[in-house]
Amino acid sequence: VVRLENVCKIYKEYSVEVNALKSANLSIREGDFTAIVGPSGSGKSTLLHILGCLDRPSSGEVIVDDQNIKSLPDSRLAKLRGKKFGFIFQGYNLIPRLTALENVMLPALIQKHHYDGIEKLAHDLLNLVGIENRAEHRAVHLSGGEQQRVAVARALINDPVLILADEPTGALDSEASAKLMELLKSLNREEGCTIVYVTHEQTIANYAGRLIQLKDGYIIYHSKREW
Amino acid sequence: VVRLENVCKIYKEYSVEVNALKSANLSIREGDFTAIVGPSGSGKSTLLHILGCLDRPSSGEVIVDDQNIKSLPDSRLAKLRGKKFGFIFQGYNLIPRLTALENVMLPALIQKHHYDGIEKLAHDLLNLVGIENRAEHRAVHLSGGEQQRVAVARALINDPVLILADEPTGALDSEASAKLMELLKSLNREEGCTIVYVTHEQTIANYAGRLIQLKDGYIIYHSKREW
Ligand SMILES: Nc1ncnc2c1ncn2[C@@H]1O[C@H](COP(=O)(O)OP(=O)(O)OP(=O)(O)O)[C@@H](O)[C@H]1O
Ligand SMILES: Nc1ncnc2c1ncn2[C@@H]1O[C@H](COP(=O)(O)OP(=O)(O)OP(=O)(O)O)[C@@H](O)[C@H]1O
Ligand SMILES: [Mg+2]
Ligand SMILES: [Mg+2]
Repeated sequence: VVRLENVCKIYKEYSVEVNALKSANLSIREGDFTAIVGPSGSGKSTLLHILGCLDRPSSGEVIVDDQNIKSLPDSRLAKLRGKKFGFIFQGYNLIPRLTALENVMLPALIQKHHYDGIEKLAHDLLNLVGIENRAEHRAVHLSGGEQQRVAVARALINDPVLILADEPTGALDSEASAKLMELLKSLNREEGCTIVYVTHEQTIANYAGRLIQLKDGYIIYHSKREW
Repeated sequence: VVRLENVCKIYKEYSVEVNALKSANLSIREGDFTAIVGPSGSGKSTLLHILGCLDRPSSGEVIVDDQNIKSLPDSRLAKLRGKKFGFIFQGYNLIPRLTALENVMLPALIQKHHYDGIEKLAHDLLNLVGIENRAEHRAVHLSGGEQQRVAVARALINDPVLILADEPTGALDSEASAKLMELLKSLNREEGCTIVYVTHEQTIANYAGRLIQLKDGYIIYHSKREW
C-alpha cells in the first residue's frame, strides 16, 4: 500500500534544524494492523504524515501502490488521499463552528459525493463511536473525547482503504478506548482496511499485529506478532 | 481555596440542553492534591472550569477565599485568576504563531511583570519540563507532547497558588508522564501549591491524595487517601 525508502525529514525552524526522521525504511502491506510507538518528539506524527502523503520527505522515496509520489503534483496527491486515505489527527483538526455531523460529512462533500445517503451515513458513524446525541453540537462545544470521536467518524466517511490514526484514544477513558480499538480491529478484519496508528500506551499498542518503535527519528525496532 | 455549593451547569446548544454538572458540592482546601476522574462527557472539564472561575455556574454558589464570586464583575474575576491560578487546558490553547518561550511568558506580561528575570524564568520552566531546546519553535511547529509541556510551563510562570490541569499527561509517554506528575507532586509538597487535575488514567490518578469521580454530571464518589 505504502512504502518508504530511505526517507528523511528535516524541519527548519529559524536557526534550528530538526532531524525528525532519519533513514526510514518501511513497507505497509494491505491488511496490516500496525502500531507506531515511541517517546514524545521521536517522530511518530512526522512518520504518519509522510505515510499518509500529507507531507513530502526531505529525501528518499515514497511509493503508493507502486507509484512514486514524487511524480505527482500536490493537486493529484490531494485527490488520491481524499479518495483512499482516512486521517485522524493528533489535534483532531475539526472545523470549530461546524457541527459534529457537518464535520463528518465534509470529506464526502469535498469528494463530491452528492448522494442522499451521506447524511444518514454520517449519523450512523457518529452512532458507531457513541456520540450520535451530539450530532448537532458545534465542534467547539464538545468535550475532548467527543471531538476525538468526531475525528474518527470523519475519517471513515469515504470508506478508506488506509486509515492513519494519530493517538486515536488519547482523550478517551479505558471503556471508550477499548470500544474504539475493537471498531478498528473489526474494520481491519472484516473490511480488510489497512490501519496504521500512533499510540503512547502499551495496552493500545497490543491490539496491533505489527509494532514499529521510534527513538530520536530512527525506527529502532520492528516486529511482527505471531498470533 | 475554592468551594462549590449546589453548583449546576447547563449548556444550551440549539434545541439541546446539556446538564453538564448537577448539584456539585465540593471544597478544595489549601494544599490539596486532587484528581478528577470519569468517562468522556461526564463533566470533568466543566467542573474544572468552574473551580478555576473560567466559567460561571447556571445555579449555585462559587466561593473563593471566602468571597462569593457572584459579586465580582468579569474584569475583577479575570484579574483574580491571572494573579493566583494556573490553568492547563485540555487542548493546550497555545497561541500558534508565538514561540514556546513567548507562550510561556504571556501570562506574566499580561500581569505587567516587566522585570528582567521573566525571560530567564520562562527558559527555566521549559527546561523543567524537558523542552528547553524548543524554546524558539513556534507553537504550531511542536509535537503534541511538546505543546502540552509548553502549556504546563505557562501555567507556572506567575507562581500560582492553585493549579488546574485538564489531562496534563494526555499526550505524554509513560516516562514523560511520570516526570510531570513528580513535578506537580513536588510543587504541592515543597511549595504548598494546591493542585486539581483531570485524568482518565488510573496510574495518573494514583498520585493524588484525594479522588473525585464523575458520572453523567454527578459527583458519585469522593475519597481521601490515607497514606
Ligand atoms: N512543522 C515543524 N517544524 C519544525 N519542527 C517540527 C515540526 N513538526 C515537528 N517538529 C519537531 O520534530 C520532532 C518530531 O515531531 P513529531 O510531531 O513527529 O513527534 P511525535 O513523536 O509525534 O511526538 P508526540 O508524541 O509529542 O506527539 C519534534 O521534536 C518537533 O519539535
Ligand atoms: N460549550 C458547550 N456547549 C454545549 N455543550 C457542551 C459545551 N461544553 C461541553 N458540553 C457538553 O457537556 C458535556 C460535558 O462536557 P465536559 O467537557 O465537561 O466533559 P469531560 O468529562 O471533560 O469529557 P472528556 O473526557 O471527553 O474531555 C459533554 O457531553 C459536552 O458535549
Ligand atoms: Mg505526535
Ligand atoms: Mg474534558
